[in-house]
Amino acid sequence: LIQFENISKVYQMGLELVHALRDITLSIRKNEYVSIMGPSGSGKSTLMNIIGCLDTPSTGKYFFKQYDVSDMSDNELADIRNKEIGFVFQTFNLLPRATALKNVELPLVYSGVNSSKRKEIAQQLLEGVGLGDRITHKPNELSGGQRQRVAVARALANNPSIILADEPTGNLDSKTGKEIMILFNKLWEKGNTIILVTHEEEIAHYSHRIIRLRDGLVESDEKNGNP
Amino acid sequence: LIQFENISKVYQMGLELVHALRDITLSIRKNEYVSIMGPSGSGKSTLMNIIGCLDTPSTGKYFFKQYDVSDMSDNELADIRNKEIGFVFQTFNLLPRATALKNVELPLVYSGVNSSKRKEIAQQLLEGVGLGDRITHKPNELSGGQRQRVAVARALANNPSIILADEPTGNLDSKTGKEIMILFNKLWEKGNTIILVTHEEEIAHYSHRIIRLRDGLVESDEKNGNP
Ligand SMILES: Nc1ncnc2c1ncn2[C@@H]1O[C@H](COP(=O)(O)OP(=O)(O)OP(=O)(O)O)[C@@H](O)[C@H]1O
Ligand SMILES: Nc1ncnc2c1ncn2[C@@H]1O[C@H](COP(=O)(O)OP(=O)(O)OP(=O)(O)O)[C@@H](O)[C@H]1O
Ligand SMILES: [Mg+2]
Ligand SMILES: [Mg+2]
Repeated sequence: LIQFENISKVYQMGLELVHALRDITLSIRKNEYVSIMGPSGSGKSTLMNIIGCLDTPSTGKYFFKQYDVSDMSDNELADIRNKEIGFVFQTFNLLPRATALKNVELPLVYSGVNSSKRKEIAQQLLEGVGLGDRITHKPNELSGGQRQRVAVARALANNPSIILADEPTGNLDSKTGKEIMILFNKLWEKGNTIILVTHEEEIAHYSHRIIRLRDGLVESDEKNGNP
Repeated sequence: LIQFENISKVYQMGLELVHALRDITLSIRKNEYVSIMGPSGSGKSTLMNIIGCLDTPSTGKYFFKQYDVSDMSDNELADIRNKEIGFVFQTFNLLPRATALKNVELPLVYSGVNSSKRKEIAQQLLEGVGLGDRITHKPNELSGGQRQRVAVARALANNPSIILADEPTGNLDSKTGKEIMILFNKLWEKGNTIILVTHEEEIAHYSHRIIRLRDGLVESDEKNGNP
């Protein structure tokens, strides 16, 4: 499903080069449940952004369902991002002037779902993350963990087959965090592919494979014996 | 040092009332090391914002060093916020167009420190959180955990005697998170007062007292036997 061959990502800062990813080769199959761990700054979000077609590598090849992503048009990439992939961002990226409901509706607007159906789907998703009584709140009228949960609900709006979640429980107490992980488990059981970035071992243990990054490289890539 | 008497905070949303804090009475003495825990949405950040003089309660009294905060002028409050309290925000609140260095310098600009001294202090603080090689990066050129650490460094710029940190390790791997906690420990040993919000029990166990909120009320307030 997802294949990286010698992927690197380098930023130029004046005279200095920052190697966010150095040389990543890995593949992820359909319906896998993978966690990505590693120190702060090791390249996890950069990796997720490339997988999610939000960023392009500096060198190397990315094959999505066996198609070379670098050959795809902007429209094809936009379609993948909107319909196939649900992305929970590490910093949420909610529209500040829209309500929780409108924020979750946004991917459904892009995929052409009619207004009353959109509201119904968005309402259900927000109830599913415990925010049924917060749908009219804007992001600055929500707690940090509530914003995080709106970001999770929005990622699921188009029923994507691949869920990319960058630290989805970082702002949640353990009980609320578990509720989100139970939700992801159910999505995985339905055949979806889940890729999580987390720095909490307890959260990584819901997954079946743990990839650890260090300094832009894969340090280890192992099955998780007891999910 | 900090005394709350029957503090409440209520938001009006159309016809609905949201009780972020319902009735909080507590006191925190100088050089205490307190953690505040509780479910997502239970009122932790709201409590911190009132302590930090960034928000006012709807009812109740807040005494800061025995002065009634509601009687203070805007200038007096600004002085407290700038010189006495260092605040690490749950969502960092960095200036997006300024470098890490300039972001950390900002409180020193307000307190009138000269330019070369500011740079030196800001540089040292960033090295102290492991970001010596990232001082010229802007927030969007930093990882989530790096932005969080810039927010920590900025909170310490004016050498405040009270540190309020709202989930300071939420985006950090455990090793980097421990480095921040060691830093806070050192600050506490120097006589400062530390108030942390966290949802991780391991982090709360660095403190000496754990206050747990639920639904805008104090559910429990206990000494931590083994910090
Ligand atoms: N401006 C506002 N208008 C309306 N409701 C608000 C506003 N700000 C916060 N709230 C509500 O007040 C409650 C408490 O929010 P607060 O941010 O203090 O929670 P928290 O304990 O910090 O949660 P988290 O762990 O998720 O960060 C939440 O239910 C939130 O929806
Ligand atoms: N636009 C950019 N310009 C320069 N350097 C960048 C840029 N974006 C990221 N970096 C650097 O690339 C490295 C990897 O960043 P990335 O966000 O992938 O880390 P991460 O593993 O997600 O970290 P965290 O756990 O803190 O979120 C970091 O050292 C960061 O400073
Ligand atoms: Mg990241
Ligand atoms: Mg909060």
